[in-house]
Formats: sequence, structure tokens, C-alpha cells
Amino acid sequence: LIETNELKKIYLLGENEVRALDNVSLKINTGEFVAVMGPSGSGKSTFMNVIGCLDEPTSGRYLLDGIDVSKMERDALAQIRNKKIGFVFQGFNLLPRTSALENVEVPMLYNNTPPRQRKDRAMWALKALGLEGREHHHPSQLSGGQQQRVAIARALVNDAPLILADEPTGNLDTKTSVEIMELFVRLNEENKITIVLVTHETDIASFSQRTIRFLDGHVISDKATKR
Amino acid sequence: LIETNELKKIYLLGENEVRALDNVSLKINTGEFVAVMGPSGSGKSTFMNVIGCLDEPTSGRYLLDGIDVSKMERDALAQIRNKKIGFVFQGFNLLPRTSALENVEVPMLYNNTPPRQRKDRAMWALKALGLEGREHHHPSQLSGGQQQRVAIARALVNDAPLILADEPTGNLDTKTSVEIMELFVRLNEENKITIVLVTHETDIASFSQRTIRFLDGHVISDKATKR
Ligand SMILES: Nc1ncnc2c1ncn2[C@@H]1O[C@H](COP(=O)(O)OP(=O)(O)OP(=O)(O)O)[C@@H](O)[C@H]1O
Ligand SMILES: Nc1ncnc2c1ncn2[C@@H]1O[C@H](COP(=O)(O)OP(=O)(O)OP(=O)(O)O)[C@@H](O)[C@H]1O
Ligand SMILES: [Mg+2]
Ligand SMILES: [Mg+2]
Repeated sequence: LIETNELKKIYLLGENEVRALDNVSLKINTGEFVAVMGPSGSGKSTFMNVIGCLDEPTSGRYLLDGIDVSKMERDALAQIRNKKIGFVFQGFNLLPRTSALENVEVPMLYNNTPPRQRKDRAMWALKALGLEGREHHHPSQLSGGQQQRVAIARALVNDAPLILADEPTGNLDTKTSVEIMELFVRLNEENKITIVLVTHETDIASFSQRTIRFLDGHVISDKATKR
Repeated sequence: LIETNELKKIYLLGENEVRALDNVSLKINTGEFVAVMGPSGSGKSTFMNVIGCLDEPTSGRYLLDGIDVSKMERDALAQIRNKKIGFVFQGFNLLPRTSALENVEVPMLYNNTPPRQRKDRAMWALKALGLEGREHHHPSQLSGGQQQRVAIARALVNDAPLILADEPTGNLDTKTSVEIMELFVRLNEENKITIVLVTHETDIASFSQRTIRFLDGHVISDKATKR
């Protein structure tokens, strides 16, 4: 599903060069559940943004479903992104003056999903994440963990075959985190959805099958998750 | 240092009433290191905002250093807040188009700290948090964990006798989290700074001496931290 060849992402900031990604080559197959770990600043979010087609590498190749994404036109790329990838951002990226329900509906607006179906799916996702009753609340009226779950709900509603989740449990208590992870495991095992998940917590990573570790923009290990 | 009596914070949202705080009465003495835990939505951030004088309760009393904060004038309250309390927000609250250095300088602007001293202290704090070399970068040029550490640096620079830290390690890898916690322990033991810290992680809470647990706006336990 995902193949990268010698990806680099280099930021030039004045005289400094920051190598966020430094020759990342790896493959992730359909149906895998992969955890991505590593110290702060090691390139995890940058990697997620590149494979989620939200950012471009400085150099290197990225094949999504066998297609070189650099050769895609902008509209085709946006369509791929919207249909194939559900994204949970590290900073949530919720629309601030918009209800939880409407935030979760956003991906479906791009699909021309009919209004009634949009609302039903968004409500289903919010309920699955314990937010029934809070759908009309704006992000400023929700706690940190509640906002995080709205972000997760939004990633689920398009039935995308690939979910990229950047630290989806950082603001969640243990019990809620485990519930989220069990939901991801069900999506992976029953629906064959590919999941790539960034986390700092080994307990959370232990729900995955394979763990990729980053350090200073490099992959320093890639093996079966310890359980 | 902190005494609350039957604090309530009730939000009315249409027909719904959300009791973020529901009769919270407790005391925190100078020099304590307290962890605050509880499920998502249980009232932790609300409590932190009230004791940090960033928000007012619906009812109840709050004495800071023996003074009833509801009887303070706005300017006096702002001054108390700026001199006595360092705050690490759950969402960081960094100024987006401002460098890390300038973000950390902000609390000192309110104190009329001289420019050279402002810069030196801000650099000291950024260096203590592993961000030397990144001081001129804006939040958008920093990773999630790097932004979080800028937020922590900002809380330290006024030498406030009370630090309120709302999930200060949620985006940090274990090694960096332990370093932050050891810094907090040093500040508490050597400088007698009172620390109140929200966390979901028992490993992080174990650095404290006392753990207060919230559930649905109530304190459900308040005892020595298990080690
Ligand atoms: N837009 C940008 N401009 C400049 N540098 C950036 C930018 N985005 C990220 N970086 C830098 O690239 C490096 C990798 O960042 P990245 O966000 O991928 O790290 P991360 O592994 O996700 O860290 P964290 O665990 O703290 O979230 C960091 O040093 C970061 O400061
Ligand atoms: N401005 C607001 N308007 C309405 N409701 C609010 C507001 N702020 C918080 N709430 C609600 O009050 C309750 C407590 O919120 P609070 O942010 O204190 O929880 P928390 O314990 O910090 O949760 P988390 O662990 O998710 O950060 C939640 O149900 C939340 O949705
Ligand atoms: Mg990141
Ligand atoms: Mg909170």
C-alpha cells in the first residue's frame, strides 16, 4: 500500500538545516497495524504528513497503492487523500467555530455524501467515541480529551482503507485510550483497514503488530511489536 | 497557599447543564507537589483554570495565599497571576507568529524585566528543556513535543512560587518526560516551588507526593501518591 524510497525532508532555516527525514525507505502492506515511535523531533509527524499526502518530501519517492504520488495532479491527489486516508492530527485541527457534529461531517462534504447520511455517520462515530450528547458543542466547550476524540471520529467517517493517527491518545485517560485502541484493532482485524499510529507509549504501541522507530530523521529499527 | 470551598463550575448549553466542577473543597499547601488525575471530562482543566485565576467559578470560594480572589480587582488579580503562577496549558497556547524565544519572554514583559535579562532567562529555560538552537523558530516550525517544551519554558521564567502544569508531557517521549519531571522535582525540593500537575500517566504522577482524583466534577480521592 505504502512504499517510500529514500525520502528526505530538509528544512532550511536561515543558516540551519533541519533534516526532518533523512533517507527513509520502507513498505507498509495493506492490513498491517504499525506503530511509529521515537523521541520528540525525530521525524514522526513529518513522515505521517508525507505519506498522508499533506506535505511533499524534499527528495525521494513515495508510491501509494503503486502510484508515484509526485506524478499526480493536484485534484487527483486531493481525491485520493479524501477517499483513501483518514487522518488524526497531533494538534487535532478542529474548526473552532463549528460544532463537533459538523467537524466530523467535513470529510463527507468532499465526497458529496447526502446530508442525512452525513449526519447519521457522524453521530455513529461520535457515539462510538463516547461523545453522545455533546455533538452540538464547539471545540472550546469540550475538554482536551473530548476534542481529541472528535478528531478521531472525523478520521473514521469516510471508511478510508488507511488511517494515519498521530498521537491519538496523548490527552486521554487510560480507560478511554484502551477503548480507542480496541476500536482500531477491530477496524484492522474485521475491516482490514491499514493503521499507522504514532505514539510515545509502549502500552499503546503494544496493540500493533509492527513497530518502526525513528531517530533524527532515520528509521533505526523496524520489527514485530513486543507484546 | 490554595484553599477552595465548594467550588462549582456549571455550563448551561441550551437545555444541557454540564457540571464541570461540583463542590470541590480542598487545600494545597506551599511546597507540595500534587498530581491531579481523572478521566477525560472530569473537570481537571476547569479546576486548574479556576485556581490559576484564569476563570471564575459559578459559585464557591477560592482563597489564594489567604485572600479571597473574588474580592480582588482585575488589575490586582492580573498581577497576582503574573507574579505568582506559572502556567503550562494543555493546548500550549503559544503565539503562532512569534519565535520560541519571544514566546518564552512574554511573562517577563508584564514584569518590566529589562530586555537583556529577559533574553538571558528565556535562553536559560529553552536550554534547560533541550531547545538550544531552536529559539528563533516559530511554533509551526517545531514538532508537537518541542512546542510543549516551549510552553513549559514559559512557565518557568518568572520564578513563580506556584506552577500549574496541565498535561505537560502528553506529547513527549519517555526520556524527555522523565527529564521534565526531574526538573519539576528539583524546583519543588530545592526552590520550594508548589507544583500542581495534571497527568493521565501514573508513571508521571509517581514523581508527586500527593494525588487528587476527579470524576464528574467531584474529588473522589485525595491521598499520598503510590510509588
Ligand atoms: N515546518 C517546519 N519547519 C521547520 N522545521 C520543522 C517543521 N516541521 C518540523 N520541523 C522540524 O523537523 C523535525 C522533525 O519534526 P516532527 O514534527 O516530524 O517530529 P516528531 O517526531 O513528530 O516530534 P514530536 O514527538 O515532538 O511530535 C523537528 O526538529 C522539527 O522542529
Ligand atoms: N467552555 C466550556 N463550555 C462548556 N463546557 C465546557 C467548557 N469547558 C469545559 N467544558 C466541559 O466541562 C467538563 C470538564 O472539562 P475539563 O476540560 O475540565 O475536563 P478535563 O478533566 O480536563 O478533561 P481532559 O482530560 O479531556 O482534558 C467537560 O465535560 C467539558 O466538555
Ligand atoms: Mg509529532
Ligand atoms: Mg483537560
